[in-house]
Amino acid sequence: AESFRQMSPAEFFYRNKEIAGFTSASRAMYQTVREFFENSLDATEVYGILPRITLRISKEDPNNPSYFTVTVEDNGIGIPSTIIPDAFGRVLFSSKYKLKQTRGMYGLGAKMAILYGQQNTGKPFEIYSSTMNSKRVYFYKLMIKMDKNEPLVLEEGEWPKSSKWHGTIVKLTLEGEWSKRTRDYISVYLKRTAIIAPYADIIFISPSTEAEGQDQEVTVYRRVTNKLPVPPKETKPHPIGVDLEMLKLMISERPSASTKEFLIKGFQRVGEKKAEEILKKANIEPGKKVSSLTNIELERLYKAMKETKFIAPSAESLSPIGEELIKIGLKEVLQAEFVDAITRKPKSYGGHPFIVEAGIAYGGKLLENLDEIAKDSIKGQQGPFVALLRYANKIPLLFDEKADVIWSIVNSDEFSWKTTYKLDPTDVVAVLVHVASTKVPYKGVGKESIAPVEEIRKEVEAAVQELARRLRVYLTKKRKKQEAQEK
Amino acid sequence: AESFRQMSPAEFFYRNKEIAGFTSASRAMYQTVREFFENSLDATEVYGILPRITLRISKEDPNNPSYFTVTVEDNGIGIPSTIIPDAFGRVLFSSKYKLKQTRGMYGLGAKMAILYGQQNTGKPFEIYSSTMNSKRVYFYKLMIKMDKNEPLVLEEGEWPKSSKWHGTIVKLTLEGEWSKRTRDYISVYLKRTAIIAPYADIIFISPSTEAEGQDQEVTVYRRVTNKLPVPPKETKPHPIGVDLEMLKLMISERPSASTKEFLIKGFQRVGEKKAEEILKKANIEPGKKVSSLTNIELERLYKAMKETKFIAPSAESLSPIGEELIKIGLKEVLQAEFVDAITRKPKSYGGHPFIVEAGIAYGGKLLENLDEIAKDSIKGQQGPFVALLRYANKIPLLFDEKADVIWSIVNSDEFSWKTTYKLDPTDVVAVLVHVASTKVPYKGVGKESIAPVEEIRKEVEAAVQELARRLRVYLTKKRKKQEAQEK
Ligand SMILES: Nc1ncnc2c1ncn2[C@@H]1O[C@H](COP(=O)(O)OP(=O)(O)OP(=O)(O)O)[C@@H](O)[C@H]1O
Ligand SMILES: Nc1ncnc2c1ncn2[C@@H]1O[C@H](COP(=O)(O)OP(=O)(O)OP(=O)(O)O)[C@@H](O)[C@H]1O
Ligand SMILES: [Mg+2]
Ligand SMILES: [Mg+2]
Repeated sequence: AESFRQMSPAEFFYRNKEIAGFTSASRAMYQTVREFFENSLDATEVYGILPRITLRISKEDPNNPSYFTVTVEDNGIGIPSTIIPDAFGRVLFSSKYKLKQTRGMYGLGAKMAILYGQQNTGKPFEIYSSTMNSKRVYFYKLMIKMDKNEPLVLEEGEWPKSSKWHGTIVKLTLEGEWSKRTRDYISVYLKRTAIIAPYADIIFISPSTEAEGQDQEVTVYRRVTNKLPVPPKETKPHPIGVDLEMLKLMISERPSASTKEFLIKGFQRVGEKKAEEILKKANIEPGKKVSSLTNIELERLYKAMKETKFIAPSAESLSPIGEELIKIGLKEVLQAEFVDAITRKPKSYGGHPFIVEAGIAYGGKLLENLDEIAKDSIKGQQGPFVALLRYANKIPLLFDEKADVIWSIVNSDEFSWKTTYKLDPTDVVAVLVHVASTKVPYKGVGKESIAPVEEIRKEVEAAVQELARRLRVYLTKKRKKQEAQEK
Repeated sequence: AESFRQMSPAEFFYRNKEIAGFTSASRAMYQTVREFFENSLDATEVYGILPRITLRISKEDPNNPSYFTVTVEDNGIGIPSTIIPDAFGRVLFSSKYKLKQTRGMYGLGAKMAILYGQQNTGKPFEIYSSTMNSKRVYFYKLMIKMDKNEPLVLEEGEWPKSSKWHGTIVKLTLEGEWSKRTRDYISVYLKRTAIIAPYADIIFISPSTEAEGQDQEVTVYRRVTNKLPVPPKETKPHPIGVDLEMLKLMISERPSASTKEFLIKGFQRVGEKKAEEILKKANIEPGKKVSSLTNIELERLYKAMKETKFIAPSAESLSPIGEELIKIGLKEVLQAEFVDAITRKPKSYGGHPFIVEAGIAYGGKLLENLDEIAKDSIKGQQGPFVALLRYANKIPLLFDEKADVIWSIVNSDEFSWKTTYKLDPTDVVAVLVHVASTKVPYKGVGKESIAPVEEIRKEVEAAVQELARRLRVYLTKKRKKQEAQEK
């Protein structure tokens, strides 16, 4: 007879770490850095704090030359002391399960890095944190109990805070490699982050690649503007995105409300009149207690909501980069001769609002300023050459390019850069695409590529086509000028 | 202050269903079919039963024309009645968390389909099952309680068995679409399954695409051989794949054993002498109770195992297709003029044994016999044209082709089909690649593409290069003959 068993989410993700991006030693180094770094940006920028983040990769164990310690410090909002063990010791535990644009969304990232380090070095994770209103700094040394998906606190401490410092320092040791590949992955990630986050101060300390006697290398991305994007605001769900399971979950959170009150308080874009319209269609008493609705009534309510028209979801839960910042970033880093950008109007898919933004850069010193990964992707192409810089919720996406819906548009046969947009076979163009949403439909929990959701696909296509048209206008003018000068 | 919460695995996968392949209505139809179908093949072939599987897609609700009912019946080993609610109502619950080649591996597939159907139709899942030695057939109607990740049994029944029938019937209603796209996805999947499983009887009943008056269409893939592959055997873990977390989990399963006994009984390729060698290196008393090892001793044991040489992992846990079956399948279905196949020797990665197999087909009626998805992928290419048929643990992989390590090899610049292997730009070749392992390193839980694990990459490259060489030999002979005839 077969034997069956239940697995905890911690054991599941530990055993199947490739689905979270931990597919090799260099990818594990990269993924660990980005999970902590994205947590730090979520703890600063999203709360209106100008980010200052220090990332340090060092070798601290002479007995184990393949062990690397990754330390990330930020000036963010910190984590309350009683929450820290669960935030870092429990898989699927998060403050980001909300309708608000954040980089994090799964409640898994930091835990994946901790599980990985724990598995191959046995060394515990260390964290210091202090929230903005706290008078103390808290310290924990912890590991994850895999079978129970629980934290195991090995040590804790606290000290009175001697300054106004607030933020978090995380420290993890893992078995990895410091190769050209790892260096390229991480430096490209930081460089592309800096393109769209000129308000962030980023300090990167890494093992030296140079001569002996100098064991650390420092790279700094200086803040060049104090202007932060408007932080996103948490919103209520939109009725378009509702399904039966979601309705049941929401009802369990407001059991004593009347059905009418439940609709108005639980959803955005539902006022008195809209609620009455829905309830009339569903043939349900407005005053009936929502937790006493029968299954049949729930299905009628669900159908009625599906058949009702609403104003589109609010975009206040989103925080786009903005055309200005995209143009500045591309100009600064790529030193191209022509740069333009577009931020499309908000749309939505399945109740989740999203905004597509794009940038285009051409000519000038573009080719020599492209990073290693962009240069590599160009080598595989036949001209004209298109270097694609993908972003989702302000995270640079470096891998699985050809599985991304964005790539499928920029590379499709319909997007004829040569014939329609008048590029020469030797031309090089950089295209930046950013998808911002309360839920980015990634293809995997490693957040490397976006699934082909039709509404998003259409918006990306429209954005890139618009910029390609503007480039064509520029090239046509430029060529006319050159021909005129040659006469 | 931020609010934090824990999410159950059921709610997590329900909210993030795109990471499991549920990215659109047609993909949801496809994924539902394949999750049930793969369960049925695991319940038959893996146990030495000649599979007979009936898949039926029908519209059973005149009030809801977008609701489709998917029914899959198999003659497999069935599920014990007390286990059924958990097997289908609890995410991360499985009989396949073992070292044995099966299609299933996550304990998630059937539950994803059930969560999807439940979410948009509210209709419960139905199952009938009877194990081979049981005298009764059991019936359950159930749903998944998302917040607790538990089954909710709405109805159950049992009847005395009137025949020798054994197996399982699953029935799920979901909101989907029956479009050309859905039809192509499912028919290509079944066709490609039939290529490598000529021992399976597959009956597919679908909504008619033809004239009114005929509401169902039947497609049959007849069994053409009674010869089954040798079923895989469950094996113990191999020491190469061990890590600290795994050691701790294994020790908790044999707490009272001596450390020496633990090594011999827990691992394959570890006998008396090997165990003593490891314990000497780790400086641990062979007789010491394994659950009393300190953390320091555990780390020494782990390091000692890492530094010891062992015979490669046993391949008895694997069940390759075999060169004969691959050639027969390609010949039958593609009617090519030239067909060859290779089954490489077993290798391993991270303690998991794997076998790469490949097949190649050229000329004859190949082009007209390729399925829709293969034809589509060819349209995007410049000649010579390579139609890639990917398989992992006998599952056809249809999507995310360009993210797959197999594609990266067959399409890399180093694989010059034109110059090295002498194909003409108008030539069409089909390449079949199968990766069989106790753990296929998929990139996502939707099982569509394989991660670039170096050991696997090397084996796929060697297999395809060998077959390309054999094709070149064939083409060289053929052209010599043609030139001789023309004289
Ligand atoms: N540097 C930090 N500053 C403040 N809070 C943090 C920091 N790092 C982690 N957290 C908190 O810990 C929680 C868990 O982090 P984790 O990375 O595991 O998941 P997540 O960021 O919510 O989602 P994802 O898996 O997508 O990254 C976060 O939701 C956040 O509340
Ligand atoms: N048709 C079937 N016949 C016999 N057992 C089945 C059948 N379908 C499912 N099961 C049992 O139910 C369990 C759960 O199935 P499920 O598809 O959810 O997960 P899995 O097959 O183990 O892994 P995966 O998520 O990779 O598919 C299986 O492990 C198997 O034991
Ligand atoms: Mg995170
Ligand atoms: Mg399964």
